[in-house]
Amino acid sequence: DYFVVKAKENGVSVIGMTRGRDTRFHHSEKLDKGEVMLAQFTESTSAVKIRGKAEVMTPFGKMDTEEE
Amino acid sequence: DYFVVKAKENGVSVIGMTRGRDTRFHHSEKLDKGEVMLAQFTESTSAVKIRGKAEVMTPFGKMDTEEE
Amino acid sequence: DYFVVKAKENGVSVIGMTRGRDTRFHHSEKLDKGEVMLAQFTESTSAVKIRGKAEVMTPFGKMDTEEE
Amino acid sequence: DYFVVKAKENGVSVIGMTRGRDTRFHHSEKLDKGEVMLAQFTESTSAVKIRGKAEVMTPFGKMDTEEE
Amino acid sequence: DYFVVKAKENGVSVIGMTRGRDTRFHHSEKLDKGEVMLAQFTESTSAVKIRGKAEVMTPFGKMDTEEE
Amino acid sequence: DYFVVKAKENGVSVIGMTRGRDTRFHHSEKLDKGEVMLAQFTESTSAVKIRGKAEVMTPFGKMDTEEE
Amino acid sequence: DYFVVKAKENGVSVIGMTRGRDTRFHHSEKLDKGEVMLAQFTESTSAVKIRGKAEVMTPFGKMDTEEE
Amino acid sequence: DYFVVKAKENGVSVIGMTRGRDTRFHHSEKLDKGEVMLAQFTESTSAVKIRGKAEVMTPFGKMDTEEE
Amino acid sequence: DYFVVKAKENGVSVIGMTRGRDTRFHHSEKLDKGEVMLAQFTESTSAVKIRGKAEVMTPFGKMDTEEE
Amino acid sequence: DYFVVKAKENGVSVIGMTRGRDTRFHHSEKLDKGEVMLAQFTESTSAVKIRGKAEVMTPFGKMDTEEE
Amino acid sequence: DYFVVKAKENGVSVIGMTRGRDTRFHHSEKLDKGEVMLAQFTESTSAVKIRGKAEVMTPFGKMDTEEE
Ligand SMILES: N[C@@H](Cc1c[nH]c2ccccc12)C(=O)O
Ligand SMILES: N[C@@H](Cc1c[nH]c2ccccc12)C(=O)O
Ligand SMILES: N[C@@H](Cc1c[nH]c2ccccc12)C(=O)O
Ligand SMILES: N[C@@H](Cc1c[nH]c2ccccc12)C(=O)O
Ligand SMILES: N[C@@H](Cc1c[nH]c2ccccc12)C(=O)O
Ligand SMILES: N[C@@H](Cc1c[nH]c2ccccc12)C(=O)O
Ligand SMILES: N[C@@H](Cc1c[nH]c2ccccc12)C(=O)O
Ligand SMILES: N[C@@H](Cc1c[nH]c2ccccc12)C(=O)O
Ligand SMILES: N[C@@H](Cc1c[nH]c2ccccc12)C(=O)O
Ligand SMILES: N[C@@H](Cc1c[nH]c2ccccc12)C(=O)O
Ligand SMILES: N[C@@H](Cc1c[nH]c2ccccc12)C(=O)O
Repeated sequence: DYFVVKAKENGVSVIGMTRGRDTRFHHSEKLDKGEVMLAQFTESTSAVKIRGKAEVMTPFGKMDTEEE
Repeated sequence: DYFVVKAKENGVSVIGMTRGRDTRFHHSEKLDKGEVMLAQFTESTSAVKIRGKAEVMTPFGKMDTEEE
Repeated sequence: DYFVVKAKENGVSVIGMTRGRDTRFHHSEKLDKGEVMLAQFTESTSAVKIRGKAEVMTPFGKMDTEEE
Repeated sequence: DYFVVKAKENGVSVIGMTRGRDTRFHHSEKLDKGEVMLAQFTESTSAVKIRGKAEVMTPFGKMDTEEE
Repeated sequence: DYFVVKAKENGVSVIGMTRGRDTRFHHSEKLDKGEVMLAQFTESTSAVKIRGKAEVMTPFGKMDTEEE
Repeated sequence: DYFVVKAKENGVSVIGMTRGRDTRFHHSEKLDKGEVMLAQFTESTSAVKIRGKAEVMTPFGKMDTEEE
Repeated sequence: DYFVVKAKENGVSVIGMTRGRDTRFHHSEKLDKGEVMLAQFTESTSAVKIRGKAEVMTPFGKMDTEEE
Repeated sequence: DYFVVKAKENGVSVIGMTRGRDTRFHHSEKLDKGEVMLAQFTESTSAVKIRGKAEVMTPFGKMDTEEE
Repeated sequence: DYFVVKAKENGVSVIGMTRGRDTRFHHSEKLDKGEVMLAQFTESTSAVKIRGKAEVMTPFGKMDTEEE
Repeated sequence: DYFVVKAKENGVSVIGMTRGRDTRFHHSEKLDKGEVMLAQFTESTSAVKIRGKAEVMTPFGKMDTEEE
Repeated sequence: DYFVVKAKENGVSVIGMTRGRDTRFHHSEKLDKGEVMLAQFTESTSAVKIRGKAEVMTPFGKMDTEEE
């Protein structure tokens, strides 16, 4: 289980949220325009939030954040 | 097993519900318009509720909340 | 194994039924129009009943409750 | 392994039959017209019988009870 | 592993045969016209016989008993 | 792993052969025309022989015995 | 893992060969024209030889013995 | 994991090679024209060589030995 | 789970990020134009960042970094 | 996991390379034109090299060595 | 998990990189033009780098190194 995020502008955040009873942000990775991040769900990360203009690729298809 | 939620307006809630005999809300993540959340089912979360205008991507296809 | 329910009217109920010899209702989640619930089968829930006008997405396809 | 039943009339019965050497009815869930039930095969249920006018969705396709 | 049987006439029998060295009938479920039975292979049932006019759905496709 | 046999004439035999070093017939199930048998490979049965006019459905496709 | 053999003439042999360091014939099943045999690979059988005119169905497709 | 070999001439050899550090021939099965052999990879056999004119069927497709 | 990166310019970085509570860079592999790297997710690497002009191939499809 | 090699000329080598920290040649199997070898990855073999004119079939498709 | 590399020129390197916290080159296999290497990810190898003009086949498709 992993997904792919490509930043379409500077300052895109890929935020990892903690697994377990408590849901907090444990890491926020800043991506510059054009950078790509591939990330898994893990022991530590069971949810992820993406802020800023980006393209997300998953097994269910592709999705653009921000856009209509 | 994970799914993807993209907020189409500010104030969208992705609400995690507890696993087990009891079903309560354990976390509500607020998404602003354009933000995307990828989330798994976990030891702690066996059901999720989405409030507000959003697009949901799952293995069974895509679904828009709110719309007809 | 999970499924997705989208309420097409207020007051839709997604009712969890107990696993085991006995089959009782253990939780009824009320959905307002446009709200979406994603729910798994679990240790506690081996059958689910949906009341009210809703759209259900499963691996076997989509189904509208209530409609002809 | 689960299946979906949508009642097309009032009084549809989804009957769970016991697993093991003995085959008896252990539960009969009544569905009103338009209600949908999603149910798994379980430790307790290895066969199911459906009485009344209903639509059944399984991995092998869709089937209408009662109809020609 | 399960299959689906829809009775096209009254008095259809879905007969469970015992698993193990010995092959005997352990249960015969009578279906009336229009009734549908979903049944698994189990610890107790490794073969099934269907008598009477019925439609059978399996992963390998659909089959009508009785008909040419 | 199971397969489906539909008898196209009376007196079709579905013969179970023993698993292990020795290969003997342990059971022969007689089917009348139109009857359908669904059968698994098991601890006791690792090969099956079909005599008489019948239709066989497997994951590899459908096959008519007897016919050219 | 199983395969299907349909005899297209009398006297077709389906020969089981032993698993392990040694490769010998442990069983030869004679099929008459039109008879069908379904057989698994097992603890005892890791290779099979087919003699005579027959049709073989496997996950890789269908094959006629003897023919060009 | 198994494959299928059909001899297109007499004297085709299906040669089993030993598993482990050492790679030797442990068995060579002679096939006459039209004969078919189905064989698994096993504890004893991790590579196979085919000599003579034959057709080979595998999950990756069909292949003719000898031919251009 | 692995992915493929092809550098479209000199100086492309494929950066491995640590698995666990802490997310740091543990390795940055420099690729020259035309070089290809195939990399898995591992005990040590649960996220990867790609800087510079490159082509990324994953199970979800192909993606060009940097480009619109 | 296995692959298929068909020699298109005499003297084709299928070379097994050792698994583990050290990568050495442990076996080189010579194939004459038209001969086919089916080989697995094993405890002893985690990489293979093919020299000479040959056709290689894998789950990812077919490939000709030597040719443009 | 394996992949296939075909050298399109002499001197192509297929470089194995160590698994674990440390990422170093543990083996570089030189391929001459036309030679093909099939290689797995292993206990010792969790990333691979390819230098020189080559064709790479993976489950995600085919890729030419070096070329635009
Ligand atoms: N801490 C939560 C994070 C989470 C996963 N999926 C969710 C869905 C909704 C809300 C929170 C979550 C958990 O591990 O379960
Ligand atoms: N606490 C419930 C939550 C739940 C999961 N699926 C459901 C379906 C209906 C109602 C509640 C639920 C459980 O773990 O089982
Ligand atoms: N308590 C039942 C609930 C159930 C599951 N599937 C069913 C089908 C029919 C009737 C009841 C059920 C069980 O766990 O088995
Ligand atoms: N008690 C039976 C119920 C059953 C399952 N599949 C069947 C098929 C036919 C008749 C009965 C059954 C069993 O667990 O095996
Ligand atoms: N008692 C037999 C029933 C059976 C299963 N498959 C069969 C095929 C043929 C004849 C009998 C059977 C067994 O468990 O093996
Ligand atoms: N007793 C044999 C039966 C068998 C299975 N597959 C076969 C193929 C050929 C001949 C016999 C068989 C075994 O278990 O292995
Ligand atoms: N005794 C051999 C039989 C066999 C299986 N596959 C083969 C391929 C070639 C030759 C012999 C065989 C074994 O178990 O391995
Ligand atoms: N003895 C070798 C046989 C082998 C399997 N695949 C190979 C590829 C190349 C050369 C030899 C082999 C082994 O088990 O690994
Ligand atoms: N250390 C993190 C790295 C990570 C994986 N996926 C992520 C998604 C977002 C942020 C960080 C991560 C972890 O193992 O979980
Ligand atoms: N000895 C190495 C062989 C190997 C496998 N895949 C590779 C890729 C590149 C270089 C060497 C290899 C190992 O088991 O890991
Ligand atoms: N030593 C690293 C090698 C590696 C695998 N995937 C990577 C991605 C990026 C950088 C390094 C790597 C590990 O086992 O994890």
